Amino acid sequence: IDFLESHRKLAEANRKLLDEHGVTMIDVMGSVGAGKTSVVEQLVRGLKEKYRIVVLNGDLVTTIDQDRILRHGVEAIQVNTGKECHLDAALVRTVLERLDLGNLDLVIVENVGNLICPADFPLGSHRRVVVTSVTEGPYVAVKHPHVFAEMDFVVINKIDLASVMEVDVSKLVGDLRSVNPRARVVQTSCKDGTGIPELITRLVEEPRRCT
Amino acid sequence: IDFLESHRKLAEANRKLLDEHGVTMIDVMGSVGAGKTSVVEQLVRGLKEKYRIVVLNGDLVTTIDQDRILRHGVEAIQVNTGKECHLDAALVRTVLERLDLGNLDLVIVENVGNLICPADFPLGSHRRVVVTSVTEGPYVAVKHPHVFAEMDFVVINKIDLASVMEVDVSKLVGDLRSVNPRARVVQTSCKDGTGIPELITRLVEEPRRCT
Ligand SMILES: Nc1nc2c(ncn2[C@@H]2O[C@H](COP(=O)(O)OP(=O)(O)OP(=O)(O)O)[C@@H](O)[C@H]2O)c(=O)[nH]1
Ligand SMILES: Nc1nc2c(ncn2[C@@H]2O[C@H](COP(=O)(O)OP(=O)(O)OP(=O)(O)O)[C@@H](O)[C@H]2O)c(=O)[nH]1
Ligand SMILES: [Mg+2]
Ligand SMILES: [Mg+2]
Ligand SMILES: [Zn+2]
Ligand SMILES: [Zn+2]
Repeated sequence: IDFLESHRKLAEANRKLLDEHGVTMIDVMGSVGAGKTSVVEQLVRGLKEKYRIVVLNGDLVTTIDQDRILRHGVEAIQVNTGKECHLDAALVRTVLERLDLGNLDLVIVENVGNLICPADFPLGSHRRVVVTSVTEGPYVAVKHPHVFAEMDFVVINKIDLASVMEVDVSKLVGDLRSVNPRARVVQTSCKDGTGIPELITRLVEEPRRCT
Repeated sequence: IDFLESHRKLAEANRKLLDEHGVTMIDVMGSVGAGKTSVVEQLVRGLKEKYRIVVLNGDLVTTIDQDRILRHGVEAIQVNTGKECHLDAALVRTVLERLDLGNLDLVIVENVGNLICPADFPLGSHRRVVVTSVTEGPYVAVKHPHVFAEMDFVVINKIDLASVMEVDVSKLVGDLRSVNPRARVVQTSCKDGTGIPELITRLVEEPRRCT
């Protein structure tokens, strides 16, 4: 059986389990240090009064990201892969089975810091988000078209640094639209909070209201 | 035969081919946008009068990085993997075999933008360098110990942004020394040229003088 096909089946099974309990899962991907944890921190700050949330922090070996989420008084589980460069549906399944899904609204997964591999391993989430930062340079979208093509949302983070990096954000947005016309693009700064209310609305609140 | 073991054997064969012709090969790794191409640009600017150089630019699909090197009047070959998240020794071998190694001094390889996977796939280089940037945050070393443990050199790039990122570079250097006591650490800014003369001396000129 095709390797990627079997992973897709596992992802479908995860999605089914989540839907049975009315739980929404969001997969947050992005390169090392793009701002995944910072974005998730901003999301839980804005949503924890209204939704019951668990965060899954994917990484190789540390618990640093889990600790950052726990400080917000939100449950966070560290999901370490050792050396594997991406989370996969089977690993996420083992965590989902330990959760009290009947008493949860939202699972936010922070994937391993890697812009390439996680895109090939869907987890069964309702929404796939990639966080890219202006500090990665202006060509990220055209250099990773098959990655961005898979995404529902693209967060362009660290926009407070766009001018010092001399990155033309509108050109980057244009590139993103050509590799993925349907993806919603939100510009954020986790440093000053720019774009976070918009992200919360479009990524979490609007879709939930429709279901 | 073990998968990683067979790659190691291919790497050894590459190294042997290079040594037969007295060519030094340097493997430059690092996450998306860390500054690999910028560092290589700075290296070729400083070395092209003195050494016969070819650059191999690894990526998924574009020729953007090759074009940047060609603009310096240095030969550059684009080595695209399609979707594979790292260069490997077999792919690099096919390129080495097309080069006039007898008339070259230095091959610089820019690996695919990915901090995790390339570390597991040695290419047969004489020196393995990872470029990390302060914009990736303060925990890169402790989060990727097996990667940094493999390296001969670590370049901490974009140090001109250290204060706006509020990253304590000396703490990062300390973390690097604990995960890899033998690695040489050089701090650079490709924006203002800081650290580049030191990098050229320690990475290229000093080692060559000993052989
Ligand atoms: N200036 C600025 N810095 C930011 C912003 N967002 C995050 N950072 C900083 O960027 C660094 C990396 O942020 P993280 O949230 O740890 O990124 P990450 O993607 O979770 O990193 P890994 O999980 O290690 O791959 C940290 O030093 C953050 O403080 C932003 O919008 N602006
Ligand atoms: N401020 C600052 N920006 C830098 C520095 N070095 C590189 N940059 C910028 O960082 C961005 C990425 O640099 P690149 O050299 O393309 O990085 P890379 O590692 O080759 O990127 P990929 O090959 O796409 O993974 C570009 O916008 C560069 O101009 C530096 O020392 N300081
Ligand atoms: Mg993180
Ligand atoms: Mg590059
Ligand atoms: Zn991978
Ligand atoms: Zn990989």
